[in-house]
Amino acid sequence: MVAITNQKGGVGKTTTAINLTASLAHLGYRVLLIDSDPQGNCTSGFGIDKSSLEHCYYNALIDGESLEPLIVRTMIAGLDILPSTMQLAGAELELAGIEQREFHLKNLLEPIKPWYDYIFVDCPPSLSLLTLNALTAASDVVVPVQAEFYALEGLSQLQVIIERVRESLNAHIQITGAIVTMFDSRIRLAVDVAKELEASFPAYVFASKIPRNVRLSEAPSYGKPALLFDPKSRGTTAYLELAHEFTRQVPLY
Amino acid sequence: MVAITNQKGGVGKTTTAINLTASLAHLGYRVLLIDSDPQGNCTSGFGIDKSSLEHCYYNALIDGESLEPLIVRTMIAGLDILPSTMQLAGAELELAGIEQREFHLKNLLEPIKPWYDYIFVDCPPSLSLLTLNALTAASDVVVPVQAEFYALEGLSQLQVIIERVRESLNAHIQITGAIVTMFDSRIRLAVDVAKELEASFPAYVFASKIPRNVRLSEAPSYGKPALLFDPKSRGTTAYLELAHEFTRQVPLY
Ligand SMILES: Nc1ncnc2c1ncn2[C@@H]1O[C@H](COP(=O)(O)OP(=O)(O)OP(=O)(O)O)[C@@H](O)[C@H]1O
Ligand SMILES: Nc1ncnc2c1ncn2[C@@H]1O[C@H](COP(=O)(O)OP(=O)(O)OP(=O)(O)O)[C@@H](O)[C@H]1O
Ligand SMILES: [Mg+2]
Ligand SMILES: [Mg+2]
Repeated sequence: MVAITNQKGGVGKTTTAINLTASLAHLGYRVLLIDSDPQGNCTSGFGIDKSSLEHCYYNALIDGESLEPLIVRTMIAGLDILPSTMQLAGAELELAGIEQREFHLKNLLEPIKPWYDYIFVDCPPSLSLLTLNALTAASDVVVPVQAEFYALEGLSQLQVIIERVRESLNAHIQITGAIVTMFDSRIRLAVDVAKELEASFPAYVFASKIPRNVRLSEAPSYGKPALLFDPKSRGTTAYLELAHEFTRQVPLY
Repeated sequence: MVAITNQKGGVGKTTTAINLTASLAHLGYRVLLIDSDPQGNCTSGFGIDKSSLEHCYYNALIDGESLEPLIVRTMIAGLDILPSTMQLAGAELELAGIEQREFHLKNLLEPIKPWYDYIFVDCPPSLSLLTLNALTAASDVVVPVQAEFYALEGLSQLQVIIERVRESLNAHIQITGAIVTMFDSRIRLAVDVAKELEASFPAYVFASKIPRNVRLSEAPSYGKPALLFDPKSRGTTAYLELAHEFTRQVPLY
């Protein structure tokens, strides 16, 4: 299981979650994407009407319902999604008082793991219990990093948290790599940040950088990943390249 | 007191907090900025070395220390800051179990209110207890909205939360206005989102839009607001205009 996380807001977690999973499914892998953000951006990014959902990830996490009936197919063959609604916002405080509060997602995933080659979780912009559930269940962590000053600042905090998770909750967790997002090589700050990341980040930095591309931000308003919205765009191509590189870094066993 | 909040990440909350407060101080107002985000981006945006801080907002919120000794002057005359470090990340779960957990900030502010014309709080990208403390203490709420699809989606959730705060925690809270940030009039999506916001947002939308301007994202790496980093930039001018408009919307009594 792969957690897509960075507590810095707006760095491209959801855009990476949607387009990387769509690209992997396009390459023939069976993929599940879990929307663990109360904003439900992955859910609306696939055109799912949240008001039509009676049950979602919240019901599995808090009420103990099994995941299977909650999973929805997307318009991309081979890619399923576990949607979320605003209801999930209540989960943070509700989980705080429950036994084994960090292990709920890990336990929920056990029965469905065999159905998928890769399972991804899109995390909210915080290091809270929803994110801790993803990190406790994850074998791999992918960190989108916007090519901006503040994005570098938060990375050391994230590494401290991941180290703590490894010591007390999940000995197998590892950082698979950082992905540079919204990269514009004409902007000096972006080039400097990317260089700094490659020089100082203690784990792998994916060679495929995701360029700033307006088609990536337009696609969700049509409820589709870029692959379907504009297959020839630079954003689509970049995420397909990233998908290839990802399968080399996280091979199937 | 003015809370700058939006649970959507990366919409320009911190950039607005730093540059709007700097502009108001430049116009002669006495201003305090409280960094209520564990990322501490406002703190580093003013060049403050977080590792040199022994005490910060966390110590007031959890240990009950008074705010006064924690407040630091910035390089802008008339503008003070209450800094934060990573320690604040622990406050979420620690506050969850304490009496009157939403009222801590409101009680801390009482003794220092007379010293300032305006007090602002920069919130993290979540609707958690740190944000609830700001909303409970606030008379006004300013909502930065990035001109992108996902940014509109979260606004209805934010309005629901503010309504709940008005009913149970703070009868005086009102939304002062939304601010369009990172606006590029050449991008159709941005123009559409700004129009949609003006048509559907139930409160005021500031006429001053903040353009996408790379100098705004470079300034924090020099530890200065744009006003000092590049006084003639479009970003600086836009925030000065916003400051004038803000004083008309939130006059001093
Ligand atoms: N490569 C890109 N080019 C252009 N726009 C992008 C790109 N990646 C993301 N965006 C846009 O930037 C905004 C932030 O991206 P996104 O919502 O994916 O980040 P996030 O990290 O998931 O945010 P949050 O912290 O709120 O969960 C969105 O409006 C998105 O459409
Ligand atoms: N008008 C602008 N033009 C160009 N870049 C901007 C502008 N406003 C903000 N930025 C940059 O965009 C990124 C996100 O902005 P910022 O950190 O202020 O958002 P935020 O809402 O405070 O994020 P978070 O949700 O993580 O607290 C930062 O790197 C910032 O420098
Ligand atoms: Mg997201
Ligand atoms: Mg911020």
